[in-house]
Amino acid sequence: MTHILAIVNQKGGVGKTTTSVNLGSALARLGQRVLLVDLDPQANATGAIGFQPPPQPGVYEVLMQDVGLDDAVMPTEVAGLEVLPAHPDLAGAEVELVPAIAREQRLRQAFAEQPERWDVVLIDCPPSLGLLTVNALTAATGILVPLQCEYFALEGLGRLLETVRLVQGSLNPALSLTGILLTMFDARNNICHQVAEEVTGHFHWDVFESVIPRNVRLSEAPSFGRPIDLYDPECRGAQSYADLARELLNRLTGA
Amino acid sequence: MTHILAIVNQKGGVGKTTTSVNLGSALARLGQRVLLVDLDPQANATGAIGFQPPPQPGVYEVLMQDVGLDDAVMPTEVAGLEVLPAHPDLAGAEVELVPAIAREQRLRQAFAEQPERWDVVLIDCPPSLGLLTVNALTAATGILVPLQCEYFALEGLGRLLETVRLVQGSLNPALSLTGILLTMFDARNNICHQVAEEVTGHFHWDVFESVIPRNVRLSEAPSFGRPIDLYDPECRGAQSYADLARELLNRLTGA
Ligand SMILES: Nc1ncnc2c1ncn2[C@@H]1O[C@H](COP(=O)(O)OP(=O)(O)OP(=O)(O)O)[C@@H](O)[C@H]1O
Ligand SMILES: Nc1ncnc2c1ncn2[C@@H]1O[C@H](COP(=O)(O)OP(=O)(O)OP(=O)(O)O)[C@@H](O)[C@H]1O
Ligand SMILES: [Mg+2]
Ligand SMILES: [Mg+2]
Repeated sequence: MTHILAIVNQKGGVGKTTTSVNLGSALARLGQRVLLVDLDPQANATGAIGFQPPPQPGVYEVLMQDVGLDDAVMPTEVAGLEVLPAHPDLAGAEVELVPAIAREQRLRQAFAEQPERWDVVLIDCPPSLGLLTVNALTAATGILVPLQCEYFALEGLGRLLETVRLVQGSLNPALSLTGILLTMFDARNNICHQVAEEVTGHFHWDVFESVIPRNVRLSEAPSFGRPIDLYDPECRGAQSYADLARELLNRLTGA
Repeated sequence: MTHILAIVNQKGGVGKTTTSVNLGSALARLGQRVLLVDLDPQANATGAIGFQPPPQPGVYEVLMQDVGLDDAVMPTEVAGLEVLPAHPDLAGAEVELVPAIAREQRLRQAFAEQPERWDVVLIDCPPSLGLLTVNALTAATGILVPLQCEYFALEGLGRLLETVRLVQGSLNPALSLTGILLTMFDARNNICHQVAEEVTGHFHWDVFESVIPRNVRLSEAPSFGRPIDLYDPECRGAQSYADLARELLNRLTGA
């Protein structure tokens, strides 16, 4: 059974890409076969895993030109981690998909070709609830919501879960909330504690126990094109993503 | 002459909303008649200036249903600062505008009704380069680019300026780069200094001298629905936006 997780939050800058890349790498280290899908025209995940400039064909060609996964997926420096890269052309898909038949199901149809090739697929979504994100939610078995411990981030959570309910109702009844991940947590900052309390009080066990601290090494690693466990394996950022990977596997296997 | 500035960067979480709200308030304190336009379906600027939940009609009705500015613009707690609020329904405009005639010019046409009502209009854009942002670039006389001093933020700058050139070429030849604003600057963080040096080396006088420091009070203020100069006028965040307001007025008046 392949677990396909959409890493999603329309609020910008909350740690979607940082989570996709580093959780992907940590899961591969635990022996999982992982595919990282970059579904953001910014192509940040593609650059952060070492592909600069972004290669083609990529996910745009898979969605819009019937290119097969085999022709677009690439290996990375991390054993067990492959990537389906993005390119800025992907921005065109948001508009080009509008009139297309079954426009929300393109990504799901692409994965259907290779149903058992990976154990876990992580889809890094753009900061919007447009057709690219809806494609991810339609293809996914679960969603992981990175949530920065800031006021604005809390505001948008309701609307995100509304969109998830809409997709569950019409396009993907099996979609479930895998978990909410608190990111950039700074223990010295009151707001972080307030937001964490409010979210845990409201969502209980849906919130991962693992919390990602604010850690400057995490923002340095992308400029070297390496995930944190290759860039600085001993830092708190790497440790927290390793913890998250273990906790996620427990959740997925029902342990 | 009304200066219409698009506060734009497709990278998420770089300080677009924080800049729109706090620069708007600081300009009003200097005696300018200011309109803050929230063009993001997240409606963060609307909430940050005190309108929670978001009122209707708002900018969606102005763009899509020919509601006049008079019927949507509202006064705020800050004398001289008015707001054209957003509501989550605005997310629909991104798709509904696709087949519309002169779809990029809706916002410009709305401002044409009241050409001299304000001295400065600030448009808070969503984290994408879709039709809402293109409407802002088509209506604007200048653009202000908040740039977080992080690796990913630098990556996207090229693509943003490419989109600006496209809009200049076909929709708005008078559009110019008013300035690049360094945000969330943390002097203890090497990356911040590196990004600042690289951007200043490349863009020279296009980079504002005023730099916005990372300051937790800026992230607290929105939860009270007040701009920083009402929430904590003595903090570094309020001072830095007051400096920026003065520097911007000098740039706009050619001083
Ligand atoms: N735990 C952390 N500690 C410090 N910096 C972080 C952390 N997580 C992410 N960052 C940095 O914060 C910025 C935003 O993170 P990231 O780009 O992963 O967010 P995103 O949600 O993918 O953004 P977008 O909405 O633009 O896709 C980046 O510069 C990143 O390097
Ligand atoms: N100088 C600063 N110091 C500390 N926190 C800041 C600063 N500027 C912004 N923030 C906080 O960082 C987060 C991102 O800022 P903001 O929401 O203004 O960015 P944005 O570019 O508008 O995001 P989006 O792309 O989602 O529209 C917010 O929680 C905000 O409160
Ligand atoms: Mg991202
Ligand atoms: Mg914003």
